Amino acid sequence: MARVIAVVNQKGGVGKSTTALNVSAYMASFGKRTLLVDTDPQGNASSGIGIEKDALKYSIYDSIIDEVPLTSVIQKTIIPGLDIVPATLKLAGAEVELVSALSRETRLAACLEPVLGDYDFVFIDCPPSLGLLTINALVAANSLLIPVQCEYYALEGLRQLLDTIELVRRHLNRSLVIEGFLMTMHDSRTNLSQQVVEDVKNHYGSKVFRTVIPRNVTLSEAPSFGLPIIRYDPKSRGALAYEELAKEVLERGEEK
Amino acid sequence: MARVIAVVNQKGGVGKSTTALNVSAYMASFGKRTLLVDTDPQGNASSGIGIEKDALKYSIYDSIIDEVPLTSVIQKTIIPGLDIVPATLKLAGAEVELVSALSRETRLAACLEPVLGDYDFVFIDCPPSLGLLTINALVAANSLLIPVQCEYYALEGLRQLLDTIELVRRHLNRSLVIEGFLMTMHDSRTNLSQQVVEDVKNHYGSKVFRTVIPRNVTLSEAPSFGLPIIRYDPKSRGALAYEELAKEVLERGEEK
Ligand SMILES: Nc1ncnc2c1ncn2[C@@H]1O[C@H](COP(=O)(O)OP(=O)(O)OP(=O)(O)O)[C@@H](O)[C@H]1O
Ligand SMILES: Nc1ncnc2c1ncn2[C@@H]1O[C@H](COP(=O)(O)OP(=O)(O)OP(=O)(O)O)[C@@H](O)[C@H]1O
Ligand SMILES: [Mg+2]
Ligand SMILES: [Mg+2]
Repeated sequence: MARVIAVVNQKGGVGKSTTALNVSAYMASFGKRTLLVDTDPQGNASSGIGIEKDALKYSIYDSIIDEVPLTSVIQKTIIPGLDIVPATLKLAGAEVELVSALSRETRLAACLEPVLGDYDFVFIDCPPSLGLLTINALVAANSLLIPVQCEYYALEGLRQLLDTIELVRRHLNRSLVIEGFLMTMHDSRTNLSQQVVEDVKNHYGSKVFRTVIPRNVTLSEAPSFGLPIIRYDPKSRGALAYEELAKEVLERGEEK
Repeated sequence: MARVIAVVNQKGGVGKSTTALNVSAYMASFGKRTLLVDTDPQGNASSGIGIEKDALKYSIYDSIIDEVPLTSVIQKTIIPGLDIVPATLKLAGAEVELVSALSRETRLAACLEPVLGDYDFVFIDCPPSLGLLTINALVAANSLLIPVQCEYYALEGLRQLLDTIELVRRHLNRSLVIEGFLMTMHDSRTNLSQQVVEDVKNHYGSKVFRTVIPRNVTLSEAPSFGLPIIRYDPKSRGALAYEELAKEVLERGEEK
C-alpha cells in the first residue's frame, strides 16, 4: 500500500510545490511507483512537470467535485514511474463548492482509495491556506512533510499549522503523523537562515530532516522549462539536496 | 478622502506583507495619515509592525463578522501617523463563516467607510488566496498594488488574478483600477530575474512601477524585531527601494 505524504504549510512561497515535485521525481528514479497529486488551483506542481493544463480533459476538480474516477484523471509524466493528478484554475471554485457538500473533508481520501495499491508513494502538493482543499489533503495523508523557509515569518505560521493538524488528527484522521520539517531556501551567507534552523531544531528535534535545501537558482529556473531538477540540472546543489531528501524519506519509512 | 490600495496576489511569498507594511511606514513618514489593514490570518503585517497579537482585545475579525466599529479595533503603531487594523488567527474561520453570510463581499468596505475621512491612505494586506477575504479587499479598494516576485511561477499566477479582478470590477466594484505591478526580490546576479522583469514590462508596460525591490536580507530580518525597514535599517537597499516606491505611489496619485 502506498505511503501518502502531504506537503503542507499555509505560509506562502516556502517551497511546497518545489518540494512535492522534486521529491516525487527522485522517488520515481529510485524505482518507486510514485503519484504526485496537485491540489493547488495555481497548478504549479503540474506546470513544473510539463503538463499542458489547457489541453487537459480532466483534473483533480473533476474527481473531488464530480466523482470522476482518479484513473481517468491520472497522467503519465516525462519521468518514468512518476504519474500526476493535475490541477487547473477550475479548482479555485472548489473551496466554496465544498463548504456545503456532503463528506466535504473526505472527498480526496475517497478518490485516492482505489489507486493506493498501484503506488509505493503518493505526494500531495497543497495550496497556501488551511481551507477545505488542505483539510482534504490532511485527511487523505498518512504523514506530513512541512517545508519551513529559513525566514522569520515562516516560524510564526508553524503554531497555527500544528494546531490545525491536531484538530484533524482528533476529529478526522487519527493516524496522521508528522513525517518531518524540511528547512528550505537556506542561505549560508545570512545569520537569519542559521538562527531559524537552530530555532526549529530546538523546538522539533529529530522531527527536522537532516537534509537542508539550499537557496539555489537552478530550482527556480527549472519550472520555466517544465522540468524537475533531476532533468534540468542533476549536479546542482539544489538537485543533490532533493536527492538526499528522497533517500531520507525512504530511510524514515524503513525505520518504522 | 483616503485612497484605498489593496496589496494582492494569490501566489504565496511574493512580498505582499513586506510591501504593505513598508510602503505604509514611508507614507506616514511623508506626513500622510496612513492606515494599514491586515486581512491575512497569518497576521504577518501586524507582527511586522510590532503588534502583540495575544494581547489584543479586538482585531479585523470582530469588525468583519460581528460589526464591531473599526475605531475600536484600530491601534497606533511605533511609527507616528501610521495606524493598523491587526489580524489574528481568529480570522482563519472567517472564510467559511462568510460563505453564507449576508453581504459577504462588501463587509470590509462597510467597516472602512466611517474612517476613510480620517486618513490619506489605506493599504490592505491580503492572504495568498482568491477567497472571500481577498474579494472583500478587492471590493473595498480603489486600486490594486500587485507584487510580482522575479520568478517563473509568479508569472503563471497573474492570468488568474487579472481574471478575478475583472469579475470583481464587473459585478462588485466598477471603479477598481490597477495602481501598478511591483517587481520584488529582484536578484541582479540571475538571468531569471531579468527575464521575468522584461516579460512583465512587455505585457503591462507603463503599469509596471519604475521602482524594483531588490532581494535584500535586511527586509527579512526586520520583522523578527517587529520593525518596518525605515526603523530597522533605513540606509539599506531594501529601505531605499520602498522609499522610492512610496514616492512613486504619491506621484501616480497626483497625475490622475
Ligand atoms: N531552494 C530554492 N532555491 C531557490 N528558489 C527556490 C527554492 N525553492 C523554491 N524556489 C522558488 O521560490 C518560489 C517559491 O517556491 P514554491 O512555489 O515551490 O513555494 P510554495 O510554497 O509552493 O508557494 P505557494 O505558497 O504559492 O504554493 C518559486 O518561484 C520557486 O521556484
Ligand atoms: N525584497 C526582499 N528581499 C528579501 N527578502 C524578502 C523581500 N521581500 C520579502 N522578503 C521575505 O520573503 C518572505 C516572503 O515575503 P512576504 O511574507 O512579505 O510575502 P507574502 O506575499 O506576504 O507571503 P504570503 O503569501 O504568505 O502572505 C518573508 O520571509 C519576507 O521577510
Ligand atoms: Mg505551491
Ligand atoms: Mg503576507
